[in-house]
Amino acid sequence: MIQLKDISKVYTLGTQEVEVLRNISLEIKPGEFLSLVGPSGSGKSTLMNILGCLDKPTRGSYFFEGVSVADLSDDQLAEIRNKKIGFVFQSFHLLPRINALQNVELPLIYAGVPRSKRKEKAREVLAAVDLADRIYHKPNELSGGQCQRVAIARALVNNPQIILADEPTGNLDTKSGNEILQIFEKLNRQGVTLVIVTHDLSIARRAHRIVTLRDGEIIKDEVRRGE
Amino acid sequence: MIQLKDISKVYTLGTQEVEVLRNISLEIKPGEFLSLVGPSGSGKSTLMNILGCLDKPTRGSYFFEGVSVADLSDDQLAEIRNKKIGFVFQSFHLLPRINALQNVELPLIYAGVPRSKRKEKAREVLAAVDLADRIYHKPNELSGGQCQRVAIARALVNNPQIILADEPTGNLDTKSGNEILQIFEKLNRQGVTLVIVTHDLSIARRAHRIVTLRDGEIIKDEVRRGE
Ligand SMILES: Nc1ncnc2c1ncn2[C@@H]1O[C@H](COP(=O)(O)OP(=O)(O)OP(=O)(O)O)[C@@H](O)[C@H]1O
Ligand SMILES: Nc1ncnc2c1ncn2[C@@H]1O[C@H](COP(=O)(O)OP(=O)(O)OP(=O)(O)O)[C@@H](O)[C@H]1O
Ligand SMILES: [Mg+2]
Ligand SMILES: [Mg+2]
Repeated sequence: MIQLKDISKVYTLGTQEVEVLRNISLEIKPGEFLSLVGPSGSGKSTLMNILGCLDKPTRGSYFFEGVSVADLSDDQLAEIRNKKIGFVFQSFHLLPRINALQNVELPLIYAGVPRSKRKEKAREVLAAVDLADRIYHKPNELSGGQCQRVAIARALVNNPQIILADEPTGNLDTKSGNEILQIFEKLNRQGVTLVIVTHDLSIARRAHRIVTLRDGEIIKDEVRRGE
Repeated sequence: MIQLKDISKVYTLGTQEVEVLRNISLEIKPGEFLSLVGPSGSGKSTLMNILGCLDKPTRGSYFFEGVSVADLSDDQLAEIRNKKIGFVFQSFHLLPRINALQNVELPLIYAGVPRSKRKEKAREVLAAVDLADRIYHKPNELSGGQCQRVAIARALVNNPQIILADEPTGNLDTKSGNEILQIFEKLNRQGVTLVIVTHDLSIARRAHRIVTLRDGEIIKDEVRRGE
């Protein structure tokens, strides 16, 4: 389903070049549960942004369901991002002037879902992440972990076939973090592909496969047996 | 040094009242190392904002070094926040249009420190959090964990006598998180008071005392012996 081949990403800051990803090759099959780990600054979010069609690599190819992403128009990319991929951002990216319910409804609005169905679905996923009593709060009226859960709910609301979650439990206590993992694992058992960036090794170990980054390169790609 | 007595915090959202802290009484002695834990939404950041003189309680009293904070002018509060308290925000609050070095210099500018001394001190703390090669990057050119470390450096740069750190390692891998804890612990051994909100129990257990919140109340306040 996902094939990255020799992906590199270079940023130019003034006169300096910052090489953030180098020769990344990675294949992710439908329904896999993969965790992506590595030190702070090693390139995990940059790789996730490329996987999520939010950023373009400097070199290399990305095939999504057999199609070369580099050849797609902006509209086609937006369609993939809205309908096929659920992205949980490390810094949430909630819209500050609308409340939790409205934030979660946004992907449904883009997908053309009728109003009453939207409200019902958005409420449902917010209840699933234990925020039923906070749906009218705006982001600045929510705790850090509550904002994180709104971002998670928003990523799930369109029933995506692949979930890319960038440190989805960093602001959650162990119990809430576990509840989120269980939601993800249940979706994975139903066939949803799951890629989770995490610094929490107890979460990383729940994946079937752990990919380790260091200084922009994959230094380890390990399938876990019998777990 | 710090005395909270019967502190309550109530938010009004439309016609609804949200009781976020209830009858919090807490005493923190100079040089203590306390961790503050509890479920997402339990009131930890709200309590930290009151401790950091960033927010006022709805009821109750706060004595900081024997002075009633409610009786201080805005200028006096700003002075305490700048000179005595180092605050690491859960969502960092870096200024987006200036780089890491300039963000870390800000408290030194407010404190009237001369330019060359400022630059030197800001570089020094950024090197201590392992960001020497990223000082000219702006926040959107930094990883999540790098932004977190800039926020930490900024909190330390004025040599505060009390550090309030709201989930300072949530975006850091184990090794970087440990390095940050060691910086905090070293300052604590030199007499700096340390209050850390964390969801990571391995970090919480390094404190001398663990205060547990649930639904806005302190349900446990435990000094740890022999550790
Ligand atoms: N401005 C506000 N108006 C209404 N409710 C608020 C406001 N700010 C915070 N809250 C509510 O106060 C409660 C406590 O928030 P707080 O940020 O202190 O929690 P926390 O313990 O830091 O959580 P986390 O671990 O998720 O960061 C939450 O339930 C939140 O929804
Ligand atoms: N726009 C940019 N310009 C220059 N350098 C950048 C830019 N964006 C990111 N970087 C650099 O790219 C590197 C990788 O960043 P990335 O956000 O992918 O790291 P990460 O592995 O997600 O880290 P963390 O665990 O801290 O979130 C970092 O060293 C960062 O400073
Ligand atoms: Mg990241
Ligand atoms: Mg908080």
